[in-house]
Amino acid sequence: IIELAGVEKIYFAGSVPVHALRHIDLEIYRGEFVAIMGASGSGKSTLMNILGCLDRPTRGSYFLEGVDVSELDKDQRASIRNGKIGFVFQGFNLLRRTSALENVELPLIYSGVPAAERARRSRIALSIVGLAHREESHPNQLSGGQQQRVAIARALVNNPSLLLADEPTGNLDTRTSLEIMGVFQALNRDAGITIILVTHEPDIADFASRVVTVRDGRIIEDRRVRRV
Amino acid sequence: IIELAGVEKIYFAGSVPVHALRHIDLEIYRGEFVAIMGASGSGKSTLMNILGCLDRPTRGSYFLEGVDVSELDKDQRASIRNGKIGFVFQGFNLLRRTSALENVELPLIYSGVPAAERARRSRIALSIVGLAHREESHPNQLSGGQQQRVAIARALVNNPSLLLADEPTGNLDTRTSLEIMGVFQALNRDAGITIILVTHEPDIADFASRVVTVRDGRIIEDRRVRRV
Ligand SMILES: Nc1ncnc2c1ncn2[C@@H]1O[C@H](COP(=O)(O)OP(=O)(O)OP(=O)(O)O)[C@@H](O)[C@H]1O
Ligand SMILES: Nc1ncnc2c1ncn2[C@@H]1O[C@H](COP(=O)(O)OP(=O)(O)OP(=O)(O)O)[C@@H](O)[C@H]1O
Ligand SMILES: [Mg+2]
Ligand SMILES: [Mg+2]
Repeated sequence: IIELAGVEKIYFAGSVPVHALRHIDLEIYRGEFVAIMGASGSGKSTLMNILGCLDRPTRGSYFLEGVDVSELDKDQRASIRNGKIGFVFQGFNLLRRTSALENVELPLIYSGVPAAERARRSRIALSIVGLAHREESHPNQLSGGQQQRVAIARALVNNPSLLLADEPTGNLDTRTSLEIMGVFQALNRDAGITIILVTHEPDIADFASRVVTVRDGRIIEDRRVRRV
Repeated sequence: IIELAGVEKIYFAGSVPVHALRHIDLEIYRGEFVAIMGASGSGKSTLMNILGCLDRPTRGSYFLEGVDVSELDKDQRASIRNGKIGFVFQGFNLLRRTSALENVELPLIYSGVPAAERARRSRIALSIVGLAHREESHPNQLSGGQQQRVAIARALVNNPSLLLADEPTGNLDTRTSLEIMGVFQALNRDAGITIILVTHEPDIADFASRVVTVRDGRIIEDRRVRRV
């Protein structure tokens, strides 16, 4: 489903270029549950942004379901992002002036889903993450972990076939983290959703069937794990 | 050094009041290293905001080094925050349009420290968190964990006697987290800095000599730990 070949990403910030990704070859198959680990600054979020069609590599190619993403125009990439991909951002990226419910509805608005159906599906997503009782709240009225869970609900509401989650449990206590990972696991096992999840916590990586380790913009380890 | 008595915090968001803190009695002694744990939404950040003089309780009193904080005016509280307290925010709260170095310098600007001395001390703080090579970068050019480390450096630069850190390792890999906790431990042991740290990770809480657990706005456990 995903094929990155020779991917590099260089940022030009100030005087010195930053080689965020140096050479990435990566194949991910439909229905896999992959954890990405690595030190702070090693390139994980940059990799996720490319996978999520939010950014383009400086060199190399990205084939998503056989389609060369670099050949697509802006609208086509937006359409893929909205239809196929759910993205939980490391910084949440919620709209500050709208409610939790409206934040979760956003992907459905882009998809043209009618208002009543939109609200119904968004409420389901919010209750899955334990926030049904806070749908009217704005992000600044929510705790850090509650904001993170709104971001998770928004990523799930469009029934994506690919879920990209960048540190989705970073602000959650252990028990809430395990609840969320249980949701992801069920989606992977029962709905066949492909999941790529960045985490720095080994207990969270344990839910994945494959662990990819990044260091200084390269993949230094790619390990399949046997699960019962 | 810190005495909270009968502290309550009620938010009025929409139709239903939110009892973020219901009844908090808490005493913290000079030089202690306290971890605060609890579920997402249980009131930890609200408690930290009151301790950091950024917010006032709805009821109850807060004595900081024997001074009744509620008796102080806005300027006096700002002066305490700048002089005595270092705060690492759960959401970092960096200024987006200025460099990492300038973000770290901010508390020193408020304290009236001259420019050369300011830059020198800020560079030391950035190198302590491993970001000396990125002082010119703006927050949007930094990874999540790098932004978190800039926030940590900023909290330390004014040599505070009280460090309040809200999930300071939430975006950091295990090794970087342990490096940061080593810095905090050294400051506590050698400089006698009082540290109150919110975390959801038991391995991080292990660095503390006391663990306070919050649930639904109340303290349900307060446990001192023997350390070698
Ligand atoms: N400005 C506000 N208006 C309304 N409710 C608020 C506001 N700020 C916080 N709350 C609510 O108060 C409760 C406690 O929030 P707080 O941020 O202290 O939780 P927390 O323990 O830090 O959670 P987390 O671990 O998710 O960061 C939550 O239910 C939150 O939604
Ligand atoms: N817009 C940008 N301009 C310059 N450098 C950037 C930019 N975005 C990211 N970087 C740099 O690229 C490198 C990789 O960043 P990335 O966000 O992918 O790291 P990460 O592995 O997600 O880290 P973390 O675990 O801290 O979130 C870092 O050194 C970062 O500072
Ligand atoms: Mg990242
Ligand atoms: Mg919090």
